[in-house]
This record gives sequence, C-alpha cells and structure tokens, in this order.
Amino acid sequence: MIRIENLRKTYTVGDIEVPALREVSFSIERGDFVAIMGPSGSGKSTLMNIIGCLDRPSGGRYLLDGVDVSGMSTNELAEIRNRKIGFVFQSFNLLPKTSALENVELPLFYDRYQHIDDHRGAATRALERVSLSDRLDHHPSQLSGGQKQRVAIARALVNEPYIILADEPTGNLDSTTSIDIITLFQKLNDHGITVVLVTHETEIARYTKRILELRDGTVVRDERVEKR
Amino acid sequence: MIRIENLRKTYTVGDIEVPALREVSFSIERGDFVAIMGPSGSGKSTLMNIIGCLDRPSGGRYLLDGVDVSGMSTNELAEIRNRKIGFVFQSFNLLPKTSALENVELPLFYDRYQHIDDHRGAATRALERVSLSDRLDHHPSQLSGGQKQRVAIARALVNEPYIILADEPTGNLDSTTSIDIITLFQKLNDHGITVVLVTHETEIARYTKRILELRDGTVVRDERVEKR
Ligand SMILES: Nc1ncnc2c1ncn2[C@@H]1O[C@H](COP(=O)(O)OP(=O)(O)OP(=O)(O)O)[C@@H](O)[C@H]1O
Ligand SMILES: Nc1ncnc2c1ncn2[C@@H]1O[C@H](COP(=O)(O)OP(=O)(O)OP(=O)(O)O)[C@@H](O)[C@H]1O
Ligand SMILES: [Mg+2]
Ligand SMILES: [Mg+2]
Repeated sequence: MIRIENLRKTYTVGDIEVPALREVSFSIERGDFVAIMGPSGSGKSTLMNIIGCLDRPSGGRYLLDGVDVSGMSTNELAEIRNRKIGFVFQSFNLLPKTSALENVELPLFYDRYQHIDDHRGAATRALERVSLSDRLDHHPSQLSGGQKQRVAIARALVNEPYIILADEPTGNLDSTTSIDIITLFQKLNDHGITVVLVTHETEIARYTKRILELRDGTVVRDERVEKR
Repeated sequence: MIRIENLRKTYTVGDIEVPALREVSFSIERGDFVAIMGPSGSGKSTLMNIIGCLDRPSGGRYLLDGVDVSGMSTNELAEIRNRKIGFVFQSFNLLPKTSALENVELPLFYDRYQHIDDHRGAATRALERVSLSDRLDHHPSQLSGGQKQRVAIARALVNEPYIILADEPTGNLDSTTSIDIITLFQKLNDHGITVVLVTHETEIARYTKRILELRDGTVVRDERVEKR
C-alpha cells in the first residue's frame, strides 16, 4: 500500500545542501505495524512528512495504493491527508486559541464526505481513548506536554483513517501512559489500520511488528520484531 | 540552596479549579543532581516553572539561597533567570526567525554584567558540546526535533549558570544522543553545578543522584539513586 522507491530529499540552507534522505526504498503492506528508528537528524520526520503527503521528495517515487503521489493534484493530496491518513506531529501543531475538543473536531469539518455526523461525540470519544475526558475545554497552553501530545494523537484518530503516521507519539509521556498509547495503536492495528510510528525507545518498538532503522538518510536495518 | 515549603499551585479554567501542585515540600542542596519523575499531568513542569522563577505559586514558600523569592522585584527575578539558572523548556521555545547560533547567543546579551565577552565563541562552543557544529546557521524550522532540543540545551548552558533546570531534555533524542546529553549534565554536575531534570525514562534517571517522584501534584517518593 505504501511503496517507496529510491526516495531522495535534499534541503538547501543558503548555498549548502543538506541531503536528509538518500536513496530510500521499502514497501509497507496494508495492516503492517512499523517502527522507524534512528539517531537524531537521520531523516525520520522528513520520511514521515513525505509518506503523509505533507512534503514532496527531491527524487525517486512514492506510490500510495499503486498511484504515484507526484502526479496528484492539490485537492487529491488534501483528500488523502484528511480521509486516508491520520498524522501525529513531533511538535503536536495544535491550534493555540481553541480547546482540546475543538482541536480534535477539526479534521471532521474538513471531511468532504462528512462520513461522521456527530462531531462532538466522535471527538469526545477520541479524547476518552487517550484519557483526557477531564481536559476537553482546556486550551493547549493550559495542558501539560504529555496532554498536548495526547490531544494530537486523538486528533489523528478521530476521522478513522486507514493509515496512522505518528512521529514520536510517546516522547513526552511517562512509561504507564506510553504503554496505554502503544496498546491503543496495537488495538487499532489489530482492526486492520496500518500504523507507522517513529520512536527512539526500544521498549515501545517492541510492541510493533517491524523495525526500519535509518542512519544518515538511508535504511540500515529492516527486520521483523520477534514475538509480541 | 533550593527550599520548597508547602508549595501550592492552582490554575483556573473557566470556573473550574485545577490543583496542579498540592503541599509540596523538599530541599535541594548545592551540587545535587535530581531527577523529577511522574505521570503526565502530575505537576512536573509546573514545579520546574516555579523553581525557575518563571511562575509564582498560589501558596507556600520558595527560598532560593535563603531568600524568599516572593519578595523579589521583577528585576531581581530577571537577574536570577539570566545569571543563576539555565532553563531547558519542554517545548524548546526557540526564536523562529533566528539561527541556532543566534538563539544560543541570546542569554549573553541579557547578562548585565557581560561576564562573557566573546558571544560568538561561547555560543559556538555550547553548540559543539551538543554535537551541532554543523547546524549553526539553520533556523529552527530547518532543524529536526532532537536538534531543536539540543539548541535549547546549549542555550541553557551558555551563560554558565549555577543551576540547570531541564524539562524532558532527552524526550526527542535517540538513546545514543540521550546518553551524550545526560553524560554532559553529569560532567557539569561534577564541576559543582546543581542539576534538576524532569524525565520519564528510568534509564536516564539512573545517571542522577536522587529521584523525586510526583503523582497528582504531591511528592510520593524521594530517594537517593544507588550506585552510579
Ligand atoms: N495554564 C494552565 N491552566 C490550567 N491548567 C493547567 C495549566 N498548566 C497546566 N495545567 C494543568 O496542570 C496539571 C499539571 O501540568 P504540568 O504541565 O505541570 O504536568 P507535567 O507533570 O509536566 O506533565 P507532562 O509529563 O505531560 O509534561 C495538568 O493536569 C495540566 O492540565
Ligand atoms: N527545512 C529544512 N531545511 C534544512 N535542513 C533541514 C530541514 N528540515 C530538516 N533538515 C535537516 O535534515 C536532517 C533530517 O531531519 P529530520 O527532521 O528528518 O530528522 P529526524 O530523524 O526526525 O531527527 P529527530 O530524531 O531529531 O527528530 C537534519 O539533519 C536536519 O537538520
Ligand atoms: Mg524528527
Ligand atoms: Mg511537563
């Protein structure tokens, strides 16, 4: 369902070129549960942003369900981002002037097909799943770091996406809450949702089915996780 | 050097009161190395902000080097924040329109006594210590999550503070880089700097000398770390 072929991404800073991804190739089948690991600066978020149709590669191909993403229109990409993919950003990206509940409802307004009618109910349930029922009216500045992270997770789930892309979803969470979150992802994966998450914690990666390790913009390891 | 007595902090959201800290008491002697742990939302950042003179408590007392902080003027508090304390924020708080180097130089401009002349040199060395010499000119949006975190750490160290307060300084770092950072804090602590860091990772806490655990706004555990 996700096919990456010889992907390259180079940033330019002044007259310096920063090769963030160099010739990355792999496939992720529907229903897989992948952990992307690797050192700080190795290209994990860059790769996630391309998979999530938030950024375009400098070279190579990205095929989503057999279709080359580079050929898609802005509308088609927006459609994918809203209906197919739920994205948890490494820095949350919550709207500062709106409540946790409204932040989580937002993707539902952008869904052209409105396949969910009860926005308030769906958003409330999503926040319950991440144990934030008592923080619905708080604005991001009134939430702890880990609570903001969980609002970002709830927002990624509310539209019932086919693919969840989560960039360091437990980076600000204590071990108990982290285990709640990774267990939630496991449950969603058991129901057929494809999950790709970036983590730097081997404890968390152990809950997934496959580990893709990056180093300096290339894949250095691609292994199944033995026994879950 | 840090004395907390019956500290309370209550936030108000609409007409609801959120008791973030309830009757917290402890002391931290000069040269100690403390890890503050606890679940998401248990009050760790709230406590750090009060110790760092960034926020005032609702009740109780905070004495820094024997002086009650509540009696200090805005200028005296700013002085403490600039010269005595280096603060690493959970969400980094970097200036978006300035480079990594300029972000790290900033505290040096605010130092009234200008005890460091060579701002560029001091900032460059601070960034070298967190392995970011090749990212000096990048702006925050051109840095990975873990690189932003390390710029925030470098900025907290550049003014050679007596106390380092670090809120989840390794939350976005892979294990190798995390160990580099905690080892750097250990070295600074060996030179007499008091270090208080919030972490949710027991692996990291093991490098410290003492663990203070919060739960629901109170201290539930205060133990020395056996053997480092
Ligand atoms: N400005 C605020 N207004 C209202 N409530 C707040 C505010 N800031 C924090 N809170 C609440 O106070 C509690 C403690 O927050 P704090 O940020 O100290 O937690 P924390 O231990 O740092 O959590 P985390 O590990 O998730 O970062 C949380 O339940 C949070 O929702
Ligand atoms: N917009 C940009 N302009 C220039 N360089 C960039 C930009 N975004 C990222 N980079 C660089 O590309 C490299 C890869 O960044 P990326 O954010 O993908 O790393 P990462 O693996 O997610 O790191 P971390 O674990 O620290 O979050 C880094 O060295 C970073 O400095
Ligand atoms: Mg990243
Ligand atoms: Mg916090």
